[in-house]
Amino acid sequence: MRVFAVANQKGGVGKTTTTVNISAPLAFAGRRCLLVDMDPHGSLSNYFGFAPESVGSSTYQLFLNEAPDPKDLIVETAIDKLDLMPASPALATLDRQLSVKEGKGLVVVDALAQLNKKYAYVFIDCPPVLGVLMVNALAACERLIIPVQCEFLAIKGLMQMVRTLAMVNHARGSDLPFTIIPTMFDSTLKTAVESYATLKDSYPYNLWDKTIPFDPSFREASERGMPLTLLNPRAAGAIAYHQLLTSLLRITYEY
Amino acid sequence: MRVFAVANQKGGVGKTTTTVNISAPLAFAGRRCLLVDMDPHGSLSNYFGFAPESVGSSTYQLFLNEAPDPKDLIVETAIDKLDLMPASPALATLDRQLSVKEGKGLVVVDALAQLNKKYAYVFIDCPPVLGVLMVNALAACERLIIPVQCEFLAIKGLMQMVRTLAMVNHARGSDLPFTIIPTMFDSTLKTAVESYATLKDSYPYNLWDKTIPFDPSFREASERGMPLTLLNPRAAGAIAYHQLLTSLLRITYEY
Ligand SMILES: Nc1ncnc2c1ncn2[C@@H]1O[C@H](COP(=O)(O)OP(=O)(O)OP(=O)(O)O)[C@@H](O)[C@H]1O
Ligand SMILES: Nc1ncnc2c1ncn2[C@@H]1O[C@H](COP(=O)(O)OP(=O)(O)OP(=O)(O)O)[C@@H](O)[C@H]1O
Ligand SMILES: [Mg+2]
Ligand SMILES: [Mg+2]
Repeated sequence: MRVFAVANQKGGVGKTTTTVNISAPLAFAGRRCLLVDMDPHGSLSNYFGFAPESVGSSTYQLFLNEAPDPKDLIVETAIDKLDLMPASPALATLDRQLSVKEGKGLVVVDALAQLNKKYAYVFIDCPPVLGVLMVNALAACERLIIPVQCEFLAIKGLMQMVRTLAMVNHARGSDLPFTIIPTMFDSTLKTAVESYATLKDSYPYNLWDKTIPFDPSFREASERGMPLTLLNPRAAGAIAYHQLLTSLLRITYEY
Repeated sequence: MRVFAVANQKGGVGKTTTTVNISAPLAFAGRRCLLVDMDPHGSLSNYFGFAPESVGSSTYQLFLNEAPDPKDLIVETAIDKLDLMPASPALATLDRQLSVKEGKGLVVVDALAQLNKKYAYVFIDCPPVLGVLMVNALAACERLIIPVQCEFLAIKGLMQMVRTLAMVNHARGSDLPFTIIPTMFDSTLKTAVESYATLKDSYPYNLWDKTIPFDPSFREASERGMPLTLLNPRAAGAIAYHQLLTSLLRITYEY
């Protein structure tokens, strides 16, 4: 079972869109995939028609002292072989409930260990904030995917995400590999081209060699609850995510 | 002193951009304004050149048991009469440190009371997550500004923000007025036009009567650390924020 987390403390950079569009082609190709929504705002759950405020069971329950079997928290999406553990707004209360002493940093690791035989791939969508939810996702994944917009503030904010990673690596005692993905790239904008050049200079070993273009059809896809990579595989954004998936699989299996 | 908070649990909808571009014209017109950065990721602080990871003092210190004088946490920006209380990454630890019993929901209210004579306007930029930081901002403001993108997931997510507000109103014992601002609006996209129509139907009394258009010059402005409303007042996005400010002042002073 290969586990990826998608995270960035900057909001609105394409975390949920990335999660949806790299998992869907794998499910379409017959691989069993699990999506884990760790964002209390639940965009990933909403995407597939599960309103966070009205889901019965959610990732929140993993953190209870008497946690249920993780299999019982999973629902099927409309896409064959693509299952989801939905989020609920209660996730936002976990930081306050869990003081650092309780060592609740490995809850997701333990839950996924129980699902090891059931899924080939797991993708964890994170909220745009550092806390117990993101820490759990970073502890559970083998590679972190960091979507980032090619603009000044997002790139400045990336430094914080990389520092957070350094903190987590220190606690883990090993280095978590990460891949930075330029998203919503509009090559006609001078600021985007300049920011992209800055990214290449600053993170030469962790930056994916292509970009995800700005493509309005992502919005149409989310309205229909369908991943763009399945709805319209020839759309520019869908082609780019297929290429990203190929790169990620190559890195995962070659090393 | 008039206090506004800018919040939405959805990330990347234009919270920081809105905070910058409605405060700058007021400072330019000679009114003393304070920006309070409550986002641990610190986009607002980065915008004005104060890197959150290296600021000396920040809004975090307000929450310490021996809190310093709020005046000592304020820095001047490059814009005359526009001051800033910067954020630091430590803000992300507050939820874990403060259990709900400690009643730390009025820290910002108390701090702003001490600044009452110094500033005419205060704008609080919030992180994209519900927690002690957002609760403090909602308690301290007289009106909440909710930027939202005109797309399916953002509008679905708005329901959660409005439910959060209902919870806070219950605790406050009074209704916090709020204004929803459609941001990054691209009238050539069918999904945007449809989503905008949904917004009008769902929130007829709280939706601003105009939209902030998608305008790439916001990115250039953030790269220069200058509010677009000052850098290029004739840009489409700047004109829209001037109009928004006029509407907000009218609502504030007429009622
Ligand atoms: N490549 C792209 N081109 C155009 N629009 C995009 C692209 N990627 C994402 N979007 C749109 O941008 C918005 C934000 O994307 P998304 O919700 O995936 O970001 P996020 O990082 O998950 O946000 P949050 O911080 O709230 O979790 C959505 O409306 C989405 O449809
Ligand atoms: N009207 C607009 N037109 C085009 N781009 C915009 C507009 N408003 C904001 N942006 C850009 O969109 C990105 C996100 O905006 P911003 O950082 O203000 O959102 P936010 O809600 O504060 O994000 P976060 O959830 O991370 O705090 C920035 O790159 C900004 O320059
Ligand atoms: Mg998301
Ligand atoms: Mg912001």
